Amino acid sequence: MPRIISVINQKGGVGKTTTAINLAAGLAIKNWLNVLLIDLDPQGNASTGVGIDPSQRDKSIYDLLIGKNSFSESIKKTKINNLKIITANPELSGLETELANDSQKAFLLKNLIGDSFQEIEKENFSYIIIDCPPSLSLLTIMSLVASNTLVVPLQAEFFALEGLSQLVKTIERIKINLNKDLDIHGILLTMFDKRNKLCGEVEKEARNFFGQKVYNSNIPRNVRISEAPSFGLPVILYDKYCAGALAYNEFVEEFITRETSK
Amino acid sequence: MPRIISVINQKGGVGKTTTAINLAAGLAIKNWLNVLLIDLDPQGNASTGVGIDPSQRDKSIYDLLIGKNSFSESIKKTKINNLKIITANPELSGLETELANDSQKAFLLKNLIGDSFQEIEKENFSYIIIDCPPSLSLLTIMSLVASNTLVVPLQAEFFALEGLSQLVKTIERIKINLNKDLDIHGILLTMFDKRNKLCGEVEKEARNFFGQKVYNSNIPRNVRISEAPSFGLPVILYDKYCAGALAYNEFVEEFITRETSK
Ligand SMILES: Nc1ncnc2c1ncn2[C@@H]1O[C@H](COP(=O)(O)OP(=O)(O)OP(=O)(O)O)[C@@H](O)[C@H]1O
Ligand SMILES: Nc1ncnc2c1ncn2[C@@H]1O[C@H](COP(=O)(O)OP(=O)(O)OP(=O)(O)O)[C@@H](O)[C@H]1O
Ligand SMILES: [Mg+2]
Ligand SMILES: [Mg+2]
Repeated sequence: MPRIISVINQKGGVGKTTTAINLAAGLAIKNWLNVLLIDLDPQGNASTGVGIDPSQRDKSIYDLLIGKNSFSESIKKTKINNLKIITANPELSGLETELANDSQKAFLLKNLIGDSFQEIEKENFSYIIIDCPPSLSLLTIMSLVASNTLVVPLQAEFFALEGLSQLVKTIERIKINLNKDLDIHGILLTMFDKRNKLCGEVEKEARNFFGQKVYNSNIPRNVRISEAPSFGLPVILYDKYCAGALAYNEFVEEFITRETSK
Repeated sequence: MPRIISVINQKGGVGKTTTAINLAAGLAIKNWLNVLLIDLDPQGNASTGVGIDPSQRDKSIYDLLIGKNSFSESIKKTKINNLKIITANPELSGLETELANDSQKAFLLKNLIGDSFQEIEKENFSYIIIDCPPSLSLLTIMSLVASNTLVVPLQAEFFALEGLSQLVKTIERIKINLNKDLDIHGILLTMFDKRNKLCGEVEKEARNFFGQKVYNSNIPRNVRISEAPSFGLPVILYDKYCAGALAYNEFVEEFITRETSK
């Protein structure tokens, strides 16, 4: 069974999608691993970020979760070698209300992956990366229950830092009741500007709180990163040698090192 | 009855909270109006942004919506003249599931404001500003149903632009079924950098799509804006003469001009 990684933070705009697509693409290209990216955000930014046009997002994660399609039918190729995706579209935002009376709804994604074991084995995935929406509602809870471990992008800003304690409380609650082996793989500082006083303070706080869990690599603010989505490419492919791509490549290497030394 | 304004965009991190607190503070201080800010985001960033400590967020919007407190009991003073707030705390994220079987849940906030007419009149509010969470789920729908008009912060980036059509569809749907007088007051370009090619493109697209609705003023990326929340102050008070404060003051003036010329 592949390792299942959620990229998560309820604070909006901290770089979840950007991190999910560059981690997924980095594992696929640099490390020759088969990777599945699951877009679990009704905004569908991860689908856009790997070049899947909104008109091509039928047989989405929503259809899969409500049992309309099989796992295999939902997997789409991307233009990136070894990287496949299950897309998301706006229908997904209706799921929470539709499942309100289902007492097992938190296990829906975990059970789906378990039940599709053979289809997943056939694809020989080493990793499943899940891009989460900016909230602690059902979609994010489902992802926490289904995951082995979490990557938490942290924007070096005050509001983002304040939200961390809420995220940690939710993770602890899930660990106790729904997924006892869940752990935090690491905290990735994003949009980081060494010259900015606030960034330095946030980094210090994060290292005090999370110690070694904070990755050594961090991602600088880099305009090429925000240009990449309009070309449907992760920045590590859009502009290989820009500061953003180099930083994400370094992060992927550190991610792999931590995986192999576990 | 006061004018009810929602600050809304399901895309995360585009400047909703920053815009809500600076608009509310600007109306209160510069124009001597009594303003109520409602924090409708479980993250509670608007409450933080006007200096309300997390330990002081009892009698929150959640307690008010479930009928535990009255409107008057929920209103808290801030250190900003003429600005009061109803705070939010993480309990709010449980509301959607708790109300799942309530067919009238979309009207909850609208009916609450209607039922509290006398308490609101006593306070002599001219405006109620609602800071929405980054999603199109129940909390945001409740706010759309309760509002007269909407301010839509738009980050000058590709993912943010792509989300606009989804937002417009949702607003149209609400107008037809739940709130026929709802309109868009304006689109505010945030984190705007004139030198950046992508920003220029997003501005052009937004003006093509929304015409006059796009405010003439826009908010530059300015580090003082991201420092202000750690002091519990809107940037227009934290650093009156920085680029961010001057831009928000200009926006508030433009907002008022459009209000009076309606
Ligand atoms: N290091 C960076 N430098 C510059 N721009 C960045 C960087 N990381 C992300 N961005 C841009 O900032 C915006 C927010 O990033 P992204 O959409 O990845 O965050 P998110 O956490 O997934 O947002 P949401 O909460 O809406 O899901 C995007 O427009 C993205 O292109
Ligand atoms: N013009 C700006 N220049 C620099 N930083 C800004 C600007 N506007 C907002 N910020 C900072 O960017 C971050 C995102 O802004 P904010 O929290 O207001 O967005 P939001 O849309 O309310 O986010 P969410 O979707 O999580 O509710 C915050 O840390 C804020 O301080
Ligand atoms: Mg995202
Ligand atoms: Mg906000």
